[in-house]
Amino acid sequence: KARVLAIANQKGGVGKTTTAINLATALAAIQKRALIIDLDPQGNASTGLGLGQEVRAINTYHVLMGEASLQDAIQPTDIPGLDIVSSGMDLSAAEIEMIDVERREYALRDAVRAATDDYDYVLIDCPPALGLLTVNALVAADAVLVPLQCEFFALEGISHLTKTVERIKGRFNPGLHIQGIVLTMYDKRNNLSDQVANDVREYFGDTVYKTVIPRNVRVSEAPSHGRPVLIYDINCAGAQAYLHLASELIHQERQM
Amino acid sequence: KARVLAIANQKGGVGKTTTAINLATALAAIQKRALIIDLDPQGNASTGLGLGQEVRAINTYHVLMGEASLQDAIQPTDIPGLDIVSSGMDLSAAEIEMIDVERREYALRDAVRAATDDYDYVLIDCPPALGLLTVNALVAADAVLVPLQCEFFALEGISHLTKTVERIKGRFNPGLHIQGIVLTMYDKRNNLSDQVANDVREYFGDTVYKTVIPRNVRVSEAPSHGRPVLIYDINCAGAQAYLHLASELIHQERQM
Ligand SMILES: Nc1ncnc2c1ncn2[C@@H]1O[C@H](COP(=O)(O)OP(=O)(O)OP(=O)(O)O)[C@@H](O)[C@H]1O
Ligand SMILES: Nc1ncnc2c1ncn2[C@@H]1O[C@H](COP(=O)(O)OP(=O)(O)OP(=O)(O)O)[C@@H](O)[C@H]1O
Ligand SMILES: [Mg+2]
Ligand SMILES: [Mg+2]
Repeated sequence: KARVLAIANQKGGVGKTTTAINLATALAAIQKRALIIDLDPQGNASTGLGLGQEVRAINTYHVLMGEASLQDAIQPTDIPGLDIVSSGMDLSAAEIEMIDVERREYALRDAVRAATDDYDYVLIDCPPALGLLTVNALVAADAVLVPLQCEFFALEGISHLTKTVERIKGRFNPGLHIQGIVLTMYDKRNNLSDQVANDVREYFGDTVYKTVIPRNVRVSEAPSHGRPVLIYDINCAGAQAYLHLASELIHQERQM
Repeated sequence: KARVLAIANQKGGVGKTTTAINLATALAAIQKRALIIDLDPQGNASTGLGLGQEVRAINTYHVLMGEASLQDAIQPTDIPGLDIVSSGMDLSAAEIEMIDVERREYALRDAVRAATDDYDYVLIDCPPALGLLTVNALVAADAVLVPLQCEFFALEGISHLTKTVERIKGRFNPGLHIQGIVLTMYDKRNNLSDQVANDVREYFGDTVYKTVIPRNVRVSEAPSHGRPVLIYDINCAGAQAYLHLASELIHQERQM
């Protein structure tokens, strides 16, 4: 049975999509079968893996609405061992359309349960909000991975996220917990990065991964080529950090 | 009568809050009376202007719900000539609570109309989504200011935003238009910044402001001191760019 991880943080631009794409690619590179579910109407994870708009006809929107099974919506990426359920603009209508639906919080969980025997990992890329889409991801997930940008505003929002995880755990998904916080866009030339990193480690202790993702321009160039940075430039600091993160995650799960 | 501008872009982390805070401060510095409305449940604009949680008892949530007038919720900031309507976590409940309300798209517009004789500018800081909160801002606004980070993913989302603006213009607010796009976090050492800037100028022409906001660490340090970068370090490149942006905006409006 697959391990389902929600990559979530309501603060925008902290590296959720970049972490989903590159962690999934790193897991595939070490022979784990991985699936990414793009739950963000922006569809950045789909674009970052090279899927054009023309191949997104059946996507996460249809799965949430019950118009397609997860199997129908799954398609391969250029990365061996990594599949994706893409997303598009129609997904932004889902939140309003699902308001009156029975069991609206369980739509994704029910769909994911049906298909998880084929994968070792399912990573869900969440939008920058705590609305019904992210709630669906938190209900479907075994645990949450939180990318945290080393910036002041990003630190401020973390308590809002932990409260939401507790609320979902209490009402819908008793096993839910924050499995790890990964520091992103760390810039060693900038004191602020250090201050934020120290604050986060002091408050969250071992929940913070030792692996820190550095700010690295190759990481932000890769999506314009439709490739994960692991493929675009395996030797750059960003790609190496994501490989380390994957092995740290696997190691962590062996201890659980 | 005040000019009402929505600072909007559904892509996360592109500089909406930073632009709202510093443009408003720059306008106040040139003797314009300015009001910021924090419409993001993260409350970053409120924090960036030094408002603690304890003073946010009456906020944008109460205005949208009709429980307080805009006047009740307005409070001064440390910046002479700049007031704010703060926000807090309760605002994230507003989107779901407003679904069944009559005229749910007009809640902010009706409230803002009642108080705009006291200001020259009202800037609305939007959350990173195109849900009911951002729709309220677009219905209340005379025009939209779009911060656009010089990164690939940020470019991808712009057509989704322009379509949404057209939709709101057609159904709720016939005068709405994109007044300007401001390029943010421009890094001259990085080719990607140049490529994105060139693409945007080619596609949007004069709608893109000449003023470009550079990536500048002082900008990201300022919020941890509860101050706009214009106060934290007036001489830094980021602060100077926001002053230029304010004068470019004023000059643009004289031509309209
Ligand atoms: N380590 C890094 N170094 C440099 N740039 C990065 C890094 N990680 C992410 N980026 C860039 O920063 C921007 C934000 O990252 P990303 O889009 O992954 O964040 P997100 O949290 O998914 O955003 P959103 O909240 O909009 O979904 C992107 O342009 C991305 O390419
Ligand atoms: N010109 C700049 N140079 C350096 N850092 C910047 C600049 N502008 C913004 N930042 C930093 O980048 C991060 C994102 O900016 P900001 O929070 O203003 O974006 P946003 O679009 O409001 O995000 P959200 O989508 O979460 O509301 C913040 O940590 C901010 O301090
Ligand atoms: Mg994303
Ligand atoms: Mg913001």
